Amino acid sequence: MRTLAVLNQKGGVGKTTTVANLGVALARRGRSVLLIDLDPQAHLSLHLGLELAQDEPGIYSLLIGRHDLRNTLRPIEANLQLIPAHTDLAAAQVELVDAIGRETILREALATLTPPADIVLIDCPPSLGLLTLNALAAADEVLIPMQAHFLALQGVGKLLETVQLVQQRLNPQLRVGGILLCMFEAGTKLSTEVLTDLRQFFESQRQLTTPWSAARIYKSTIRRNIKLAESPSYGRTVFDYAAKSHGALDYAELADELLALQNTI
Amino acid sequence: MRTLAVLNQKGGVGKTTTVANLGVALARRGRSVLLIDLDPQAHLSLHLGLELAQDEPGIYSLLIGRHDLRNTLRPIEANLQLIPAHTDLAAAQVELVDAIGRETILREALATLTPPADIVLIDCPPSLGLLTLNALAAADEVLIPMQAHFLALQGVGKLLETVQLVQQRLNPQLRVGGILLCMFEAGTKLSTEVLTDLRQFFESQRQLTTPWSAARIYKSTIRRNIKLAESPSYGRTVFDYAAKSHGALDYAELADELLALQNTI
Ligand SMILES: Nc1ncnc2c1ncn2[C@@H]1O[C@H](COP(=O)(O)OP(=O)(O)OP(=O)(O)O)[C@@H](O)[C@H]1O
Ligand SMILES: Nc1ncnc2c1ncn2[C@@H]1O[C@H](COP(=O)(O)OP(=O)(O)OP(=O)(O)O)[C@@H](O)[C@H]1O
Ligand SMILES: [Mg+2]
Ligand SMILES: [Mg+2]
Repeated sequence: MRTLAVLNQKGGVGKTTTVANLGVALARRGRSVLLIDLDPQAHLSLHLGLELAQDEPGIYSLLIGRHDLRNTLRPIEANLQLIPAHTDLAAAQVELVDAIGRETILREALATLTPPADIVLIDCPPSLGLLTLNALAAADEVLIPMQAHFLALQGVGKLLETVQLVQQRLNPQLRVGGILLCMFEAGTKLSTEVLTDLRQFFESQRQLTTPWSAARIYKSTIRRNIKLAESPSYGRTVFDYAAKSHGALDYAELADELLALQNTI
Repeated sequence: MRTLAVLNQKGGVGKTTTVANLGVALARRGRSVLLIDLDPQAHLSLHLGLELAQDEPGIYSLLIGRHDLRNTLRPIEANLQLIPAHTDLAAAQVELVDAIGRETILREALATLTPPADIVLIDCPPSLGLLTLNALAAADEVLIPMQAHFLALQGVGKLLETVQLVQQRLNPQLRVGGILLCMFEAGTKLSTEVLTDLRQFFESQRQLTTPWSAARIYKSTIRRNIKLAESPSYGRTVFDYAAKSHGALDYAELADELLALQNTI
């Protein structure tokens, strides 16, 4: 079972869109996939057309120990399950910090998944708080969606620091798999500069023993495509809504790239 | 002194870009403006070219009571000051929840601003946590940047609930000024649908006594413009970097619209 934390504390970079569309692409390539909505805004759940009632089992009742993992699993389609989040979480979020207080709850819960999935994708909120720490403690690998923008570049350093802290203290096997460029506008001055900076940075890290010394920038890039923004309003991914769109092609290409990478899945 | 909380718990919708560019536009129209970087990711500070050393006064040392407000003020240009944030805040954020524990600290600190500014703009993080609650308790008005996307629409309801809670319990005068459409792609099916939904919603609320019953959708919309994404890498706003760009025109238009609205500034 390969667990990927899809993470970037910068907001709106394509984490949820990636988890939903990559998840479906991998499931339709025959892998058994579990998606986890770890965001109090519950956008992954909304994206896949699932709205939980207050008392139904979901990620938070799991994290505070009220429900077992297997009660929270929702089938989405063949080979694809989701642990959803509640949309009504503002209060839960605060109580959660007190109630869970530990970074390894999700990992412990995932260990009970029977049978294990081939791939788990965890959709993280835009912060480096306790929920994200739970994802990092549970994961084998971090996938970092980002926009090729200046402010996005600033955040990567902090993100990697956090990954290293978790790797040193809680999860020795944690690695950064790579960076996925989302909403990518190839050919602009800005994206070229950011891509160059990123490449130079990762090259310079190759000889070290950091969790990102083998990280890559995925060849697949996700172009800006309105179909990706429209499909959530139908509770579907772009593979159902607009199967020939660039959005579908790009996420299919990413799924193939990840499957081909021997150290990934 | 008119205080606007620039707020949306959805990530990456243009909060920081709006505070920086609207702030400069208002300052250059002769208003005295104070900007507050309330985001642990410190993007507003980075955007304006300011990086604080660890021990220098900033928003967090202010919130935990280690520095007074006047020690944190940094001049940016004529009529424009900033209370910056530190980029190294992951640890501070956690300690902050314990240390500040109250939603009115920022409001109390702002009351000491001497002389008062004409306008205060507060850049909020993508969450409805304690920092954002501090902004809402301190503000007269909420300005909500958003993208005309489906997931963005879902978040507005939750945002308004939070505004109402704060208005009922902590800040009776709090109002929602309006919604600012950012990265707006006029003419697409999605943006047209979202705009229609938003308009219908606010129309239906006009006769009520909620904090948003007089809220508007600003006529000024901010088009997607790469200059807005490029200018932070120069530590400047688009008014210096690309003064004739659509980004500059749109934020100038917004500044004029806000100034003309009698109940705003
Ligand atoms: N490649 C793309 N082209 C066009 N729109 C996109 C693309 N990827 C994502 N979007 C849209 O952009 C917005 C932000 O994407 P998304 O919600 O996936 O980001 P996120 O990183 O999960 O955000 P958050 O930090 O709030 O969790 C959404 O409205 C989404 O539908
Ligand atoms: N109108 C625009 N056109 C093009 N790029 C934009 C526009 N507005 C903002 N951006 C870019 O999009 C990204 C997100 O914008 P910004 O950081 O202002 O959003 P935010 O809501 O403050 O995000 P966060 O939730 O992470 O604080 C940034 O890289 C910014 O430079
Ligand atoms: Mg998301
Ligand atoms: Mg911001």
